Amino acid sequence: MAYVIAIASHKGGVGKTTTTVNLAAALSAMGRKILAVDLDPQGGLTVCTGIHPDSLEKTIYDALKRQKGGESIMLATKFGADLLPANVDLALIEIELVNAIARERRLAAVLNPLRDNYDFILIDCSPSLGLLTLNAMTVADGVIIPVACEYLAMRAVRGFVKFVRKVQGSANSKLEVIGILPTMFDKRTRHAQETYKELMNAFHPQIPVLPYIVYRSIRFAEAAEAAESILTYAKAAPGADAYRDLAKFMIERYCPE
Amino acid sequence: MAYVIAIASHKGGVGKTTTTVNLAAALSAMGRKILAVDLDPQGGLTVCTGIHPDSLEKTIYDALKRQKGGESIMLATKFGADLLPANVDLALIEIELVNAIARERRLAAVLNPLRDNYDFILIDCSPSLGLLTLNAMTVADGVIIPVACEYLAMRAVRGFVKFVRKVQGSANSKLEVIGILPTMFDKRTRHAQETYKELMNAFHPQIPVLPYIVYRSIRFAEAAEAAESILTYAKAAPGADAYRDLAKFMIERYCPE
Ligand SMILES: Nc1ncnc2c1ncn2[C@@H]1O[C@H](COP(=O)(O)OP(=O)(O)OP(=O)(O)O)[C@@H](O)[C@H]1O
Ligand SMILES: Nc1ncnc2c1ncn2[C@@H]1O[C@H](COP(=O)(O)OP(=O)(O)OP(=O)(O)O)[C@@H](O)[C@H]1O
Ligand SMILES: [Mg+2]
Ligand SMILES: [Mg+2]
Repeated sequence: MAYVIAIASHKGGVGKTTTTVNLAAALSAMGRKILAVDLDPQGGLTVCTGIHPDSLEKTIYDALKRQKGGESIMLATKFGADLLPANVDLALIEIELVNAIARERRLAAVLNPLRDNYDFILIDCSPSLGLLTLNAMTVADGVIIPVACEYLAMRAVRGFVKFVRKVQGSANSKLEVIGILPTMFDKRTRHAQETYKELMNAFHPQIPVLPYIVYRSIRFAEAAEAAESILTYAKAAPGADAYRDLAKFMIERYCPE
Repeated sequence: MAYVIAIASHKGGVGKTTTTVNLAAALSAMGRKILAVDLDPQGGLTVCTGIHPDSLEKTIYDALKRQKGGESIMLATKFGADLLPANVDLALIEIELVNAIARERRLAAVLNPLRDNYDFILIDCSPSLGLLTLNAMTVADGVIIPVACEYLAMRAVRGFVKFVRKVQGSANSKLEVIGILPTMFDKRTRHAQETYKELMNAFHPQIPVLPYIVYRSIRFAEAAEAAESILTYAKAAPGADAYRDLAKFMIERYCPE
């Protein structure tokens, strides 16, 4: 029975997609069966696997509309994980499902039949608090909140945590906050150190700040362009360790042998 | 009669808020009357002006619901521009307005009575293609699309341009694409140079790539924390010139004496 993780934050550009692709790759490399789900109309996760979103006949949009058929849209990736891809059609879902019954449980209907085939299901969320992110948080067992080590990203955390608490109080009482993943930590700047300290002071341990720091490195953007994970593109890059260590932590904690 | 500009992209973290605050400050410093509008439930623009979003009784949310009252929520900023602030309440609007008539024209109803008091109105959009961004694009005369000089941001441009074309074909036929503003250009990396070249090849001149490059500099994050614009916090920072030059361009083009 897969453990489902939402990688989410309404703050944009904090490393949600980068975390999803690299965590999926690290977990796959450690022998786990992984399904990655692109739940962002930008199709960033789909792009990171080298697939052109606009070339796809069917995507997660079709499965959400029919509330089934995850297998019929599934693609294999070179990282070893399976992928449910997305493209800009997904932006229509918010409008089309507005009056549907249990509209926040559409993704659950698509993913639940697949859970027995995987150890983890990772969902890359769009930077918003809309219906798509709500769907992810409703089906998820846990949420990882990437936070860039910069002031504006840090200020946005409190708002997102409020949203998580609302979901825990209504649609999904068992949703666990796995923690905040500090990302884009630029070792060269005082600003990153200070923001990291503020994150620790403001949130830890009520909201755990995970002890893995993803350092800023241009290799991440280059790896996305090469449709590779950081683990193969630049395994010695600062920041690659964080995803390996996070994957080990996830396996120890959620895959009891 | 103010020229209204939406600063928009569904890609997150590309510098929308940073562009809005620094362009507003540069235009104000050049003697223009500016209204800045925070249309993102994150309240990033509001935070950049030193105001705590959660401390506000009234925000743009209230004005959108009542379709009037921009003046009653307006705040002065130290940059010289006026501000219509936002906080997380704004996230409710998408759900509450779903069945309202002409729901994409709510912001127009709030801004139109104010247009005669300003030279420019700048709207900071959230990273999504939802109702809020549609409201901004419906009332705007022009749109500026910040694009970080990194692969994933570049790949997201085509999807956003499709959205703009849809708006031009329906809700706002006079919406002009002012251009793509290249941001976060890291001079030290080959990746930025290559992405910039690809931007030029893929879009210019159908979608003009503006001749102002905002270079990557930690001073932008520090300025946000200090609630200052880059023009006063670090006027010699690489990247500050781009906002000064962009402001001059806007005045020459849209403020005929
Ligand atoms: N640790 C890092 N160091 C440097 N660059 C990074 C790092 N992690 C991600 N990036 C780059 O930063 C940009 C933003 O990352 P990413 O797209 O993963 O964020 P996101 O939160 O998914 O964005 P969105 O909100 O648009 O979905 C991308 O160009 C990515 O390649
Ligand atoms: N030229 C730049 N160089 C370095 N950092 C920058 C630059 N411009 C903005 N930043 C920083 O990058 C982060 C993202 O910028 P910003 O918040 O303005 O983007 P955004 O597009 O408004 O994000 P969102 O999609 O969440 O609304 C912020 O921490 C900001 O301080
Ligand atoms: Mg993403
Ligand atoms: Mg912003």
